[in-house]
Formats: sequence, structure tokens, C-alpha cells
Amino acid sequence: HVPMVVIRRLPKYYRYLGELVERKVERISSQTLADMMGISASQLRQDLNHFGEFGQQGYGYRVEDLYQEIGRILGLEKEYNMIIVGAGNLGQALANYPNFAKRGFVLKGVFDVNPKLIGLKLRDNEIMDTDGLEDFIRANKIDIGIITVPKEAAQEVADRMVRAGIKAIWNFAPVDLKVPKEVILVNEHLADRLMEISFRLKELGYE
Amino acid sequence: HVPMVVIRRLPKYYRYLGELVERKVERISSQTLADMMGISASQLRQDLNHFGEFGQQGYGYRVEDLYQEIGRILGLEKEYNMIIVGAGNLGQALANYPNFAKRGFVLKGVFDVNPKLIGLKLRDNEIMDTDGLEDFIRANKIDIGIITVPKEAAQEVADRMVRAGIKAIWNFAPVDLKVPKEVILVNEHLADRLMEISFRLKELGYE
Ligand SMILES: NC(=O)c1ccc[n+]([C@@H]2O[C@H](COP(=O)([O-])OP(=O)(O)OC[C@H]3O[C@@H](n4cnc5c(N)ncnc54)[C@H](O)[C@@H]3O)[C@@H](O)[C@H]2O)c1
Ligand SMILES: NC(=O)c1ccc[n+]([C@@H]2O[C@H](COP(=O)([O-])OP(=O)(O)OC[C@H]3O[C@@H](n4cnc5c(N)ncnc54)[C@H](O)[C@@H]3O)[C@@H](O)[C@H]2O)c1
Repeated sequence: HVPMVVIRRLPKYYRYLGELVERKVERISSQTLADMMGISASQLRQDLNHFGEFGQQGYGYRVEDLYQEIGRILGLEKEYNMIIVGAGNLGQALANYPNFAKRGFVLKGVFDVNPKLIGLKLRDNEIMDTDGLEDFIRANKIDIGIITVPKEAAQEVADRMVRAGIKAIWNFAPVDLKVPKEVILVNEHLADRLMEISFRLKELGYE
Repeated sequence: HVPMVVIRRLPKYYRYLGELVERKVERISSQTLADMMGISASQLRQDLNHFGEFGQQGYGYRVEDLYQEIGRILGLEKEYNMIIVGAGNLGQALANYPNFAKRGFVLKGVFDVNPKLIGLKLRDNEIMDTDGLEDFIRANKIDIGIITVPKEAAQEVADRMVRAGIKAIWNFAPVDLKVPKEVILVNEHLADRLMEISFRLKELGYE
């Protein structure tokens, strides 16, 4: 069982290795990669040891191989079907962001309750009435549901997603959703980032 | 010097302790708080040891005191002036989110280049022309700049913020910005969250 803190570093490894692949770098030492990641070389080696034997003493890691392997570990060799419920500012920003599809997270549908938004075209999707949410999830084998509705509507949307068999929920509404433990729940707390910034401003002596 | 991984847990401690304060819980054991946080009790104690002596053997922690203390460590007892550059979907969603101001991060201005958006009212702010960005930052002592413009515009916006003396940049555009090392730079990679979800879907055997 891999600790959460290690799981959270994997996407960052993947991004950095991806950049190295683009720059045609063939090999990298654990120290150099660790420096890029802002961690110690021993932490990096411990992280990767959870998943197998990578790299060679004296050589370092073969960039392309490690990149592919981390991609596999992250489950990126398959595609995932995704929907967004709540097509307001945040929902539309997420719907328009091309990087999700690049990683294999395919937006299959966007839902709202506002008649002014229903029928509006967002890239390859037309906003649909939330009435059809559960049938759509089942018919299209949706894996991941993104919740970007106001906080008072979030739990009810989550309940409907769960009833329809969704496997994971990415929640942006500022509420603690109750879901069965077999459903993966990720709460996005953007305010945490600002608090990290204020900590670092204070550390630098900006008061 | 506090490791990044510990700094990143502080906002989560703050949120959870805040909920305990709201529920009028007076004390909590390190084990219970660690369970809420999804970490071990020893990890929790190590985290808090970076900042001082908290809690008492056999008693645990006084919730209100620990909450206030972590708030102070996070620099939340002061306010921070913030601007958003790029008033598209994502910028407007961030401008409308009430939780930032609740934590003392006050949105002072929103900027765009699109004449259709300039002059539009967003909560207490009117969208301004990006032409006035640097003067505004200096005149209003802006601490934090949020970048939500398309990737091709991001570096130039960052350069202007830096020139005007901004202390921290929170970047949502998918580019690696170059800023002087005394400027705090936080890159928001929302796709990392999806990769964390696909890892956990794979771990649960959904393939
Ligand atoms: N987590 C964070 O850090 C963070 C940051 C910004 C916004 N938010 C949150 O994200 C959510 C969306 O923010 P926004 O600025 O896009 O708000 P918004 O008001 O622009 O959009 C909400 C949309 O949800 C729709 N909606 C309401 N009830 C619905 C339902 N039952 N089913 C489907 N759609 C429904 C509305 O019609 C609207 O279009 C809010 O909960 C906000 O608090 C969170
Ligand atoms: N980091 C992530 O995970 C993530 C997720 C979603 C979106 N994004 C990114 O966030 C950014 C905004 O996304 P969006 O969906 O809101 O895009 P959008 O096109 O709706 O908004 C961009 C806005 O920036 C304005 N703009 C362009 N150049 C400008 C300049 N020089 N100064 C000021 N304003 C300028 C445009 O007029 C527009 O209003 C994009 O870079 C997008 O890729 C990132």
C-alpha cells in the first residue's frame, strides 16, 4: 500500500520526466531528478522502490523507460470517461482545458439545470439537462464525475452520481461530501494553495 | 527550514481544526487528529514539532489553541492583497469564490485585454484593462498575482507583475514560468489530481 504523499508526487514525476523526454534527455541521475522535484535523492529512491527496481547504480535512470513506467503506474495507458456537473464559470473552464484529454481523461458530457446554459456548445460537448444524469452515466460507463455546482447542490449531485455507479468524484464545492468508501473522492480546496503562499510570504519575512 | 510536504499539510490541519472548533470540540488526541488527516500519529507529532511544543501528554491538544496557532504559522492573522489577470472562465470562477476573502486574501483587482470584458462587474470588482496592471500593483501594494490567461500570454503577464514588485504568483496557465527566485511561484496543475484519481482507480482494480 502506497502512502498518499507518494501517490501525490507521481504526477509531478510524470510531468518532469515528460519534459525531459521532449528535450531528448536520455538518462538522469537520481540526484538531478530529485533536485528538479525538490526532494532528497534518498526520498526519490524510496518513492520509486514502492513500484519496482528502476535505474542502475552509476548510470541513473533511462528517462523514456521511467516516464512510460510511471505513466503505467498512474493508470494512464487507458482512457477514462468523465463528466462535469455544473457548467458555470469553473465547470466551463475545466471543460475547455485541453490538457485533461491529452492525458486520456475524456469529457463525455456536461450538465446544468439553468435553461440558459442547456444546449450551449462547449468544445465537443453540448450542455445537457441534469435530469438525464444517471441514465447518461450508466449508458456511457462514466468513471469520473466532476462537481462544480454551488455548495447547497453538491451532496445531491454526488448521491445521484453514486447511485448511477460512478467510480470517482472530483469535488470543487466547499462541502465535505458523504460517499460510500468504495467511491474515490477527491476534494479540491484551492484556498489551501493561498495558505501555502501566505506561509511562504511570512517565512520570507513579508509582514 | 520546514519541508514542502509539511507546509502543504498545514492548510489541511487548519481546515480540520476549524471544523472541530465549529463543532465545539475542546480537545483532541494526536491519534484522532492524525486519523482525520490520514497520516500516522508520529508523523503528526513530527509535523507540529517544527513549530513548537503543542499538546500535553495524556491530554492531547486544545483544539482552539492549536487552530489559532496554525493560523498564525500560516500567516493568516494578516490580510493579503490579490489580483487576477485573465477574466475568462477560470479567472471569473476564482473572483467569485467567497472562501478566499474569508481567509484574508482580498481581491483588489481583476484585469483582462478583451474590451467586451473590461468594465464588467464581478462582485466588488470591475474588470480593468491590463494596461494599468503595473501602476495598480504598486499603488495598491498587491502581494499575490493570480495568472489565468492563455499559456502564450502567461510569461509576459508574469514579467510585468514581477517588474511591479509582486511578491507571489499563483499560476494556472500550463507553462513553467521564469521568475526571480525571491518571487514565490506556485503552479496549479489541476491535471495532477486526475492522475491521482486514475492511480487510485487502477489500485482498486478498475481496468
Ligand atoms: N474548491 C475551490 O477552491 C473553489 C474555487 C472556486 C469555486 N469553487 C466552487 O465551485 C463551484 C462552482 O463555482 P462557479 O464559480 O463556477 O459557480 P457558478 O455559479 O458560476 O456555477 C455553478 C453552476 O452550477 C449550476 N447548478 C446549480 N445546481 C445544479 C445542479 N443541481 N445540477 C447541475 N448544475 C447545477 C448553476 O446553474 C451554475 O451554472 C461552487 O461551489 C464554488 O464554491 C470552489
Ligand atoms: N492549471 C490547470 O489545471 C488549468 C485548468 C483549467 C484551465 N487552465 C488554464 O487557465 C487559463 C485560463 O483558462 P480559461 O478557461 O479561463 O480561459 P479563457 O480563454 O476563458 O480566459 C482567458 C482570459 O484571459 C484573457 N487574456 C488573454 N491575454 C491576456 C493578457 N495579456 N492580459 C490579461 N488578460 C488576458 C482573455 O481575454 C480571456 O478572457 C488557461 O491558460 C488554461 O489553460 C489551467
